[in-house]
Amino acid sequence: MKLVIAVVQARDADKLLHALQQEGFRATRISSTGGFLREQNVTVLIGVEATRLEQVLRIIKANCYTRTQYVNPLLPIVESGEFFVPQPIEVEVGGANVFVVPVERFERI
Amino acid sequence: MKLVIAVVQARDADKLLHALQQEGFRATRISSTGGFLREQNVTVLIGVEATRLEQVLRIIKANCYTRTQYVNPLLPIVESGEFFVPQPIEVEVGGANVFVVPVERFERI
Amino acid sequence: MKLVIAVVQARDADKLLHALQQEGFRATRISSTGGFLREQNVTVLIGVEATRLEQVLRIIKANCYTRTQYVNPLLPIVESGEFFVPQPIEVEVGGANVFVVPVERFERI
Ligand SMILES: Nc1ncnc2c1ncn2[C@@H]1O[C@@H]2COP(=O)(O)O[C@H]3[C@@H](O)[C@H](n4cnc5c(N)ncnc54)O[C@@H]3COP(=O)(O)O[C@H]2[C@H]1O
Ligand SMILES: Nc1ncnc2c1ncn2[C@@H]1O[C@@H]2COP(=O)(O)O[C@H]3[C@@H](O)[C@H](n4cnc5c(N)ncnc54)O[C@@H]3COP(=O)(O)O[C@H]2[C@H]1O
Ligand SMILES: Nc1ncnc2c1ncn2[C@@H]1O[C@@H]2COP(=O)(O)O[C@H]3[C@@H](O)[C@H](n4cnc5c(N)ncnc54)O[C@@H]3COP(=O)(O)O[C@H]2[C@H]1O
Repeated sequence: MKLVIAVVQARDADKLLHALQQEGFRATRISSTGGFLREQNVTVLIGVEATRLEQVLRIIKANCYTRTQYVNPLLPIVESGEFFVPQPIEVEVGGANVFVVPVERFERI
Repeated sequence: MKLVIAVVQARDADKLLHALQQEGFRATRISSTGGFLREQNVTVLIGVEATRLEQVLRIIKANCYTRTQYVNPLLPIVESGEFFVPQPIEVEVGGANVFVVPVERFERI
Repeated sequence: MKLVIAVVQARDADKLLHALQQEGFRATRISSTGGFLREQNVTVLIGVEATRLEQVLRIIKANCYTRTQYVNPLLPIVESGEFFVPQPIEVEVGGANVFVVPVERFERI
């Protein structure tokens, strides 16, 4: 068994969980926050047999989208009385960041 | 060292954490949600020496119970004016789903 | 790649995440609770190339502090009419408890 730990955008989480359930995969959803943008995202845990790992990765790819986000840099720069507000910077947030970790033992109690 | 990742029912979480503490095990509790029933459950992280893994699994088994839950299927089926509400379906929710993952290195800073 | 799972005190989490970002490391923050003190802490996930693991551990050490907490034992002990409230006990909470887990595969979708 493998444990898939996927950090996805909050907007894609429901659709992803539904798509996983439809194909008989089990999953657990954990609310999380990005270290950089400090925005809500979702960390999904999916324990899956090694033989079905590719299928889970395909479902994640089909349901999670890369998006461009505009972020206001933290502080406007004030120089000699002029007020200068920098342009928002463009940040590309990936659809999913996926870590596959080995599971030595799985028990359903 | 091993990292035990146990998804348990919210109702058993306090008792489980207390039982672990009594036997000197350390643990961290994370609120989570089931992918299927979308109900609150709890993901417990327990870092434990390999030699004491069986003891942790025994404590989980002794404090987490399988329960039957009745779930209303999402939408009543309306046909030709008759209103037909399907019977609730019975879902068995396991006491705990436990993943044991290898830890290459542990540091207490 | 390795997945660093670090349980840190809530007070140090922002500073740690900022220090990680400054050095180009990516991270995800998850709210959690200690099993013993039942207080809010933070579980940080950091996926990092094996060659930069030491650097991440140094950043954690530099930003997370051990603190002493005073905890009131749960129940005052009442004996023969006298009301005896025990002294608060001193508990040392580590700056960070860090688990390094192997990652078999990483995908950014
Ligand atoms: N130091 C930095 N300098 C410049 N740009 C930076 C940066 N850190 C992050 N970004 C950019 O901001 C996006 C959002 O990052 P955030 O940390 O809020 O939210 C992240 C984080 O929660 C998680 N994540 C990504 N890589 C991770 C890793 N190696 N370990 C743990 N979590 C990770 O996935 C979310 C989306 O990440 P993604 O890479 O697709 O998209 C990132 C990336 O494009
Ligand atoms: N491989 C895995 N990876 C990650 N997390 C896992 C997992 N297996 C179980 N879990 C977690 O444990 C909870 C209980 O699962 P259990 O299989 O005992 O009990 C399940 C199972 O009896 C049933 N169920 C789940 N998915 C199903 C599906 N696709 N079809 C039919 N029944 C399903 O509903 C109960 C509640 O499921 P729910 O998803 O709400 O909540 C799940 C989920 O949060
Ligand atoms: N092996 C492990 N697996 C998973 N999570 C782990 C872990 N070791 C530590 N943690 C997490 O790190 C927090 C700080 O632990 P630390 O050992 O530094 O500091 C601990 C320790 O000094 C003390 N403590 C914990 N359990 C104890 C016990 N059974 N008996 C006596 N003292 C205990 O209370 C402090 C706070 O503990 P708390 O449980 O509230 O919060 C813990 C817990 O959330």
